[in-house]
Amino acid sequence: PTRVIAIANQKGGVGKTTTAVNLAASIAVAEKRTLLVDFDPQGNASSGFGIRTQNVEKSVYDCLIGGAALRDVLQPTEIGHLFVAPASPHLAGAELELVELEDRATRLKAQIELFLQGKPRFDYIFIDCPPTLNLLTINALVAAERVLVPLQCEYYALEGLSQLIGTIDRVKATLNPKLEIDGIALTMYDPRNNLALQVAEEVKQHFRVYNSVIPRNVRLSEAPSHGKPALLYDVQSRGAQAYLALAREILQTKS
Amino acid sequence: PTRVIAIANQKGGVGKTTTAVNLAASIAVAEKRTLLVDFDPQGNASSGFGIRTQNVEKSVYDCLIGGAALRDVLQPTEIGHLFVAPASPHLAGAELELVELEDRATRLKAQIELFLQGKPRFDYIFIDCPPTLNLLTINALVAAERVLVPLQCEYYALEGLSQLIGTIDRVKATLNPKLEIDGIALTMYDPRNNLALQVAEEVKQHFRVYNSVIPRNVRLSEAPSHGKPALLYDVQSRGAQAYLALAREILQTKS
Ligand SMILES: Nc1ncnc2c1ncn2[C@@H]1O[C@H](COP(=O)(O)OP(=O)(O)OP(=O)(O)O)[C@@H](O)[C@H]1O
Ligand SMILES: Nc1ncnc2c1ncn2[C@@H]1O[C@H](COP(=O)(O)OP(=O)(O)OP(=O)(O)O)[C@@H](O)[C@H]1O
Ligand SMILES: [Mg+2]
Ligand SMILES: [Mg+2]
Repeated sequence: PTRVIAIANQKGGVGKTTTAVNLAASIAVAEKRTLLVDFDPQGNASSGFGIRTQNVEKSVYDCLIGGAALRDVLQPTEIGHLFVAPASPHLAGAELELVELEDRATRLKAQIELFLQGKPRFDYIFIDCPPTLNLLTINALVAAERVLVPLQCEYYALEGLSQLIGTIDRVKATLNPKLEIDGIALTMYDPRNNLALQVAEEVKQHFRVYNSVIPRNVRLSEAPSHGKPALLYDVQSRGAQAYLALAREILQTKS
Repeated sequence: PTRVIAIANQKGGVGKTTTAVNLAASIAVAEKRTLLVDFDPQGNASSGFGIRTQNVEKSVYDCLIGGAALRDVLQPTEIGHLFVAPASPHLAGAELELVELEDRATRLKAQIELFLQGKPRFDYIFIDCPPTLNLLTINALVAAERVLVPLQCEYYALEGLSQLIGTIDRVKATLNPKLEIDGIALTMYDPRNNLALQVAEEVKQHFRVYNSVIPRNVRLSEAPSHGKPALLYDVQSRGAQAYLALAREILQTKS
């Protein structure tokens, strides 16, 4: 079956998009057909592949509000098995448009179910979420079966984890009983930093933390300015290698 | 007159809260009576002063939705002239509660105008915004006269600047004609990083960029875990000194 994984954390700047872009790319190069849904009005996952969201004809906004099908909006990337459903700035207004609809929390889920009935079959769908716990993120948590939580090992990020877990538990209890946390990916990790060690230890006591830890690596922040994931920009870099290792770990998980 | 400054950028993790906490503290030690309004449901600015938002009796949420006055919710800090109006987790739901109200965009402005009529007079009010361009941030932009934009010198953060400027221009044209950008504060700046130099150069061509650049400094990320701003945690640190310099620059601006 297709694995649908939301990449979520309401704390800003923890590496959600960097993880979504580089993990999706790393999974796709392992010959798995992969869709990356950019569900953030900022459109960073789209521009991480060189897609200019201002000029996009059809986006996930049109699937959410306008009734277009995901298969109509997805675009190919430089990586054979990887496709992107781009964001658009209109997503910023989607929250207020969704709130009046009966099915406001299940619109993305309905779109993904439709997508899964079509051909060709996809192996993985990743959803990059915005830094809030609003209706966009709720839609992603309802549509997904697993949540991957990127976490920067800093105090504010650790503090936000309980709010995120609370929201995941509420979605699981009401709208999506099969939702589980797949794991926590430690990002921008610097082992020389005491605080990082403490946060990592604390988190490992309560959650599954992936063995592949993503180091702080400047090549990861340079790659998006070239519209490429790190494995196309500099595959030997520590950042690209870390995401390839994370992909291997994810691929080994039996769903 | 009291200066009301919103600290806003929808890009996550660029240093909004770190700037709000440390700038407010640095302004207050210059003997200016200062209020920091925590307008982010994450409540990081509150916890940056050791305030646990889950246990807070009254918060900015009660001012926005419940009709409490800001003077009823503000709490003192270890710094004489500095007070915090704490956030609460309920703020996460405020967006959907505000949307039905006629005055949904001007609730915070009304509260601040009421606050300014009371005694004692305050010199500065800073508003820490969440990482979105939702009704909470709109309320802050309507209530403020100036916007201070923390910017991490990275590709995604630069890309988001035009969306932020567009929103500021729209608020200025419709709801708050006196709104201006006060300046851009470069945060987590590492001059050895080429991308950072390029982004800084690009931004300086279009906006006022404060001379005081905030370096990446681990003491800034450690301080919140002690519930203190950096100038109480380690005043000699490069981070604390950079925010004291930024405060001097802001104090010199004639409003
Ligand atoms: N491992 C890393 N090493 C170095 N830089 C990184 C790393 N991961 C992310 N970055 C950079 O840090 C910044 C924040 O990362 P990113 O934008 O992916 O986070 P996010 O959680 O998606 O942010 P938002 O909350 O705004 O959606 C970006 O400029 C990115 O390029
Ligand atoms: N100059 C700095 N040097 C080192 N670390 C910093 C610096 N500024 C901020 N940080 C750390 O980086 C992280 C992001 O900063 P912060 O939370 O202030 O950003 P933000 O824009 O308020 O995030 P959000 O979008 O979630 O509200 C925090 O863990 C903070 O401690
Ligand atoms: Mg992102
Ligand atoms: Mg913040």
